[in-house]
Amino acid sequence: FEEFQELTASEFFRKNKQMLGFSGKIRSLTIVFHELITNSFDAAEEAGILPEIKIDLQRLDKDHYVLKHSDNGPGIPEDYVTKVFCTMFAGSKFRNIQSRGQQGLGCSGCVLLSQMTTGKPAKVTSAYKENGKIKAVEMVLKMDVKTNQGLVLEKREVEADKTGVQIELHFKDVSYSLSEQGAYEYIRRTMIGNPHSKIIFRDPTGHKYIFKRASDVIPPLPKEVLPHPKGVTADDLIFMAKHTDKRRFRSLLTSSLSRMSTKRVNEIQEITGIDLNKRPKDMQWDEAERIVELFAKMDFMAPPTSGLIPIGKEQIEKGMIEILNPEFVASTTRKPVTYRGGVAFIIEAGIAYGGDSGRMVGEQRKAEIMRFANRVPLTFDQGSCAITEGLKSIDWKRYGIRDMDNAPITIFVNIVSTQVPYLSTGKQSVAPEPEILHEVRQTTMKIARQLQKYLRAKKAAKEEALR
Amino acid sequence: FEEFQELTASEFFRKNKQMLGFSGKIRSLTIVFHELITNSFDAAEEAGILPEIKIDLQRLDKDHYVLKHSDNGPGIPEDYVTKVFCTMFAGSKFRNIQSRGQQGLGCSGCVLLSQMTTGKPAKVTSAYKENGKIKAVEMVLKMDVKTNQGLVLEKREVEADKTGVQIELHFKDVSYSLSEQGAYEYIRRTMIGNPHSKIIFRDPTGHKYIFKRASDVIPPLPKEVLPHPKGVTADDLIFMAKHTDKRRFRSLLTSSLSRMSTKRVNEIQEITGIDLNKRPKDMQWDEAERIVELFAKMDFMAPPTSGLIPIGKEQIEKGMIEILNPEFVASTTRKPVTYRGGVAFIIEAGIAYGGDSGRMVGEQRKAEIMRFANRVPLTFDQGSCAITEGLKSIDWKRYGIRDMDNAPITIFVNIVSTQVPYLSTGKQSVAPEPEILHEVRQTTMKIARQLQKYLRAKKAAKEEALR
Ligand SMILES: Nc1ncnc2c1ncn2[C@@H]1O[C@H](COP(=O)(O)OP(=O)(O)OP(=O)(O)O)[C@@H](O)[C@H]1O
Ligand SMILES: Nc1ncnc2c1ncn2[C@@H]1O[C@H](COP(=O)(O)OP(=O)(O)OP(=O)(O)O)[C@@H](O)[C@H]1O
Ligand SMILES: [Mg+2]
Ligand SMILES: [Mg+2]
Repeated sequence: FEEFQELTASEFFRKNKQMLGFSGKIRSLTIVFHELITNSFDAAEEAGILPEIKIDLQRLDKDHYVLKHSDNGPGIPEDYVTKVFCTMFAGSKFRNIQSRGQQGLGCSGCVLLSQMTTGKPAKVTSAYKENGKIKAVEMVLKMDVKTNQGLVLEKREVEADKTGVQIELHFKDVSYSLSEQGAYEYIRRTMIGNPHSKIIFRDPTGHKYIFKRASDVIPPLPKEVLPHPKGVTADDLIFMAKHTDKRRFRSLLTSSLSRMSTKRVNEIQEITGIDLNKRPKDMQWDEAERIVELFAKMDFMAPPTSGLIPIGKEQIEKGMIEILNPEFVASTTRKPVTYRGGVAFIIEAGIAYGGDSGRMVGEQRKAEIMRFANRVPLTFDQGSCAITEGLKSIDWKRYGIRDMDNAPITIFVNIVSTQVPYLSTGKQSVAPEPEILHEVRQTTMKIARQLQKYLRAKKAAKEEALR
Repeated sequence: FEEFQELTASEFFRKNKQMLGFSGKIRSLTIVFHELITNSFDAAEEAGILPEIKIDLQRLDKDHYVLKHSDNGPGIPEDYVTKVFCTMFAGSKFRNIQSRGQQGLGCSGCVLLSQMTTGKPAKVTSAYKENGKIKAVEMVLKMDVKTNQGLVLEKREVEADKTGVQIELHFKDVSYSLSEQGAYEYIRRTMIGNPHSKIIFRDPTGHKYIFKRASDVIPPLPKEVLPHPKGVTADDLIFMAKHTDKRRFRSLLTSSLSRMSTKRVNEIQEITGIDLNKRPKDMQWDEAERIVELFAKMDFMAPPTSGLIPIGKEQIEKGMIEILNPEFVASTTRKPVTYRGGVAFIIEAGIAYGGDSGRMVGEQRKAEIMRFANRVPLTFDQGSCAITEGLKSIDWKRYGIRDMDNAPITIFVNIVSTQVPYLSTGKQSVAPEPEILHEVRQTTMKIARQLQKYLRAKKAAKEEALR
């Protein structure tokens, strides 16, 4: 036990950067783009701003780049900048609200990768509103990996006429690629899930791409979606009870759970005989278990539809038509349901058939799965994802697709939730929770039936033409 | 930024227990067995003891169990018990020595799952040597998830005549299963990688299984394998320099890197012109880069073969013959090589053909992959593992296997390393580092050629018999 040590989160991830998704040169750079873009989208939307991002990627040498990423979000107050960029497990997205980020790791991971491959500090400029005026600071930061804290090497005030964050990072051992796993394809896919955003990207050749806004409507802001009685666990109740400032357990229930009215609380007290007026800290485990067992038997309204914000049928079809030029397209967005823990989620799916649907692998056109989570494209770890598992479990022959692997078909699936159960801190695949698998199947089979109709009609028309 | 929070590791994993592998009822219980068994094996071996584990699993109700796990290892000193079982990212295996554990999460994860599903504390009895005498304490512990610390609810001294650790944990929402993913199959596979160990397992029906020792020889203790110049990064040198107590950079090099002699250091100083006598903290990043670039061009002896301890050809074949009764078996253990960071690893592989090789899926016999890492069976996340990817990339037709998916074949692969690059904290799949993929292919193709010979001879004999 002389070797016994406690690591900080940053020490652990330095040893295991593949768990942040930094595995391989192409993937590593794509993940950097992913973490910075998702942060800028989250920040702008939260402030009611239509997101606009400028990305400049310069190639200094083989596998050696400088990335400048700037957004038009609300900025980061000076006192939070080091925590945001140099502390792991630090962030503002641990609450019950749908957001792309949820771990407090993303941009600190990018700073860590930059530092590990080049030894250079990160340069951050943040312009934010303070007392009605715009204040801006330019800071040069290093992460102290041993302590999971940031060190400010330089800091100065600068002028700014609008809010936003700009970060400049150097990287080595990463590679910009136009392949399916590369940063360009990531940006292209992210526009499908985020038509209200604009990205201006200057690539290493100097070519400037402008990914225009397809919509000027800011999507409604997601609202807090409290844990639902269907699925909330005894541990959740006890954990909430331990850390609440509410004085009575009953007010904890009505304020912390979705669809929990005073009427329902009275029913629960009546049936279980547990005094729900007592202090939260006095609630016992076995009592919490009985309450949760009763929840499972009671009728509660489904989780509210307004808290979660899907991409929506219209935009999914629009996006698929735009990039795939298919002969057939269909999509659907389901109602919210919950998975274990009472966490609400929505599955939406789209199918495109024919035209440029599917993707070319050599000479062969193959079926393609486009996975999204909270509007963010998932590029990697397809094999282990619940979305893939759900889709593969469907009997596609029933819907007229005899050889699914080689069909000219693209299937689009997006999961929207306040907490996406990712399989790893790399956030590229979803855990196969039974409720999620079920929803992926149900949602997709619903629109597969529409495809089946189309294929039958097409076949009938063909036979008719042959006569 | 009022919502800005910093989570502790335990808070993060409470929200994301699927990242500890606790996803699904069967898998969750199997992972508990895995974490406790690997800890007991590591501890006993480190103390030069032949491991013996007693496991008692009682079923109290549907999906409700009590697990008692005790070992004959050196025990845990009283002052470390709460850190071991209630603090995440705390452990003794962060050094450059091959061990099954490497994250400081395993048993704390089990305590967390137990607490989350039952609200019950963990009961730990630890008997350990102190000043030549055996001291034993029985402690009742709870994890304070908010602070990543343990709380001792009760503690008392007890009598013990030999050292070891015993833990008793209650679980709900888990399931004991005889299926391939269940705890019993996990124990069976772990015996293949650990023939020198003994496990006595009393299952929920009361049936007592005795998994006997197949060998009375304790495997040699793994030795520290320092990072190798081939692959060590500039960041590694700078990080080591920042945290060393050595006074000169040159002594840091000779003491921290494998195969680094004074003669080599003088060569490096000569060629780069960098003064290696200076203090480690004065080494600059660009200088470290030049040193590392020079390493890549120099000749160094391969990493030492003695530090890493593979299962070995003899035992792999013995294990495969015992459980698969094949008509053909072959295996090989390769020399150590390094992946990025200069981390040494060894790949060993075995092929069994015919007999009970492969596994039955319904009526169909299918090819089976048995993946191991540091002698530990990997049961889950097969789709995303580097071992799977490496094996799938082989053209099996060249070796006489026309339809690999449906061949009566079992392929065994074990990776041995001081740091296995797992894809997630669930530790069930390995990251596809190029050097690892290469070695998996090379090692397997070597024995596939032996299989090819056998199949040809078999075919020739058949044709001969037909005449
Ligand atoms: N461009 C930005 N503008 C404003 N705030 C930002 C920006 N980028 C990051 N932040 C803030 O910094 C926090 C940390 O970001 P980080 O990416 O590390 O974690 P996250 O987005 O919360 O979760 P994840 O690890 O899943 O990405 C965010 O929660 C947000 O509060
Ligand atoms: N049965 C045991 N006997 C002796 N020491 C033990 C035992 N179990 C755990 N330990 C000690 O407690 C530490 C923490 O164990 P834990 O399983 O949490 O992490 P780990 O084994 O180091 O890594 P991993 O998370 O990969 O399993 C170990 O490193 C070891 O020092
Ligand atoms: Mg983020
Ligand atoms: Mg362990």
